[in-house]
Amino acid sequence: MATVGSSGLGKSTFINTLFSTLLKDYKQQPKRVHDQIERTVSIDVVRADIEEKGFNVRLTVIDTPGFGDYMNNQDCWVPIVEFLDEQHLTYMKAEQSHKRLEADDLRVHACLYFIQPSGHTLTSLDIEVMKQLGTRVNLIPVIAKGDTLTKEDMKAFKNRVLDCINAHGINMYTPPLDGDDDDDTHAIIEAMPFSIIASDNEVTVNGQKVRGREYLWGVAEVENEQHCDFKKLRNLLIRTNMYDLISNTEENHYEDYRMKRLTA
Amino acid sequence: MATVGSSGLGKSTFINTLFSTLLKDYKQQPKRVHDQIERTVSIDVVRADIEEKGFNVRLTVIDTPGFGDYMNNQDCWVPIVEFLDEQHLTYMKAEQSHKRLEADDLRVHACLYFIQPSGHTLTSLDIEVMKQLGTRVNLIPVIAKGDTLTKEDMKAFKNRVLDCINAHGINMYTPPLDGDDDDDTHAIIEAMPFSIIASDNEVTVNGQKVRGREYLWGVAEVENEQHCDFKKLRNLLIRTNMYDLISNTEENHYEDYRMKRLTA
Ligand SMILES: Nc1nc2c(ncn2[C@@H]2O[C@H](COP(=O)(O)OP(=O)(O)O)[C@@H](O)[C@H]2O)c(=O)[nH]1
Ligand SMILES: Nc1nc2c(ncn2[C@@H]2O[C@H](COP(=O)(O)OP(=O)(O)O)[C@@H](O)[C@H]2O)c(=O)[nH]1
Repeated sequence: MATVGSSGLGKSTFINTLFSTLLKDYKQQPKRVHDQIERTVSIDVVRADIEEKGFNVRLTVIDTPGFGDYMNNQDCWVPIVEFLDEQHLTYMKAEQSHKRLEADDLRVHACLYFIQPSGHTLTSLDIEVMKQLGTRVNLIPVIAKGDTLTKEDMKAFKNRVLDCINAHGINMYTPPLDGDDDDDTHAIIEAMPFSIIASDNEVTVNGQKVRGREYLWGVAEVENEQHCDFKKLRNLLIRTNMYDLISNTEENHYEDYRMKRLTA
Repeated sequence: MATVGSSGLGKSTFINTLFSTLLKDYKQQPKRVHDQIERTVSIDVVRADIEEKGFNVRLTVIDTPGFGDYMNNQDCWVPIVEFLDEQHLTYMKAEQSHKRLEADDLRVHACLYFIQPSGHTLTSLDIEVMKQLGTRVNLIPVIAKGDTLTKEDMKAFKNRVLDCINAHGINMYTPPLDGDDDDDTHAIIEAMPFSIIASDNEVTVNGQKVRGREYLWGVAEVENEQHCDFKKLRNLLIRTNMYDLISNTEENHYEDYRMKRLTA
């Protein structure tokens, strides 16, 4: 998984929140490794083993600090797109020489794009980057800092963002409807683009400890389905659609890359 | 007064909030006029007569929609700086031909610069623009959307912003200490840069109507001094420092402009 978006939108807080709600014993702190991929953008790789329905899953999240932070952000997505293609190439080479790619397989099965909760609509940078990402990876747009828009503002903003995504033909990941759990999947699709709240702190509300952001006027709770869609997004990534995200990457995005390379 | 900052930071909501808390009868809606000053930036002039301590004051606010909204924002401040200089020039010409400049005097006595509440620090665009504005006008930086940072985050963010303003030698307006009301002035200076919350709606809290933003977890109130510094900012602009802002503009900023022009 990768997180992309301007700095200050809560990407690293979200990664901490995701791992802390998944790891039983948070003491197994995820390992964070920093790497400079270009003058303007670097990548942080955060990795930990989580247990999910009896399976052991290695979750790797790639953060992209420095993205979009310059006066002139033209082509700032190029290093990220190159990074995604490189992972396909590494895999292709390993496949050809029949080597297994265990430890350092950084292929991205889902890319979360963080949208500024401006209340208006997508910026020209958002549109261009999502267009570029949507053709190469399972793109999941999220509205960052969901606690900064009121309920009505959030609804109106989600609609404007969706209109913009459709108008520009941006290719967004949509979970497939396959019969048995349709109601849940419908609820997930209805909520897209997901609004998320992240927090490094736990707060006591009515005697219970919850993860949330404490203001003088109340506590915005991360795992409260009324306050934001964090739970729906986590379920999509780790529970209900993990296999679909992986197979979609291998069958579609990787195959696209191979075809492009072989016919280039 | 002028408001400058990227779109979606709540500038027009702030202007509405300011007028609505100053005009007794909000029916005398302020008049809004739109003008395109350059391809990339336009200005909206919002004007109304307010009554303050028995005086009739004409408050004109210039909003700058479109500022900083492009992929490449280099030199996006140039049209605004040119607009500020033009007003000095118009005044200079009127002074020389002994004409009074009543109706369309758009000289800016205070410029509010809206800072994104990223939780990190000032962006390179913020620094450059504030440097340019600080030498020409009374610059008052404000932290937009004050309800999106928790109390501790806000305190840490204000300190980082101040450190950055001092490190880059940005010239920010500071109210003068002049003896009799020092305590108040100290409290105002302590609170800078002001955090503001704006809202177009009134909400009922404990049976009282207040201007605020209603979330599921509580109401962030515009005029609650615990929640933000809106009241301190409004008092500085309209009550305690209005004369100082005007005389500082006429004696310092206008004179600087005249000297530059005469010696050019
Ligand atoms: N209001 C709000 N602030 C958040 C949220 N998540 C993170 N933040 C704050 O946003 C600031 C930047 O967060 P950070 O994770 O460093 O952002 P990054 O630069 O995108 O990695 C910090 O002050 C966080 O406390 C959120 O969901 N809501
Ligand atoms: N959280 C929060 N949102 C605000 C605040 N003020 C305005 N907004 C919202 O921010 C969005 C953009 O506001 P607008 O005034 O149009 O911004 P402008 O483009 O800078 O003029 C709208 O959805 C407003 O409801 C505030 O103080 N806090």
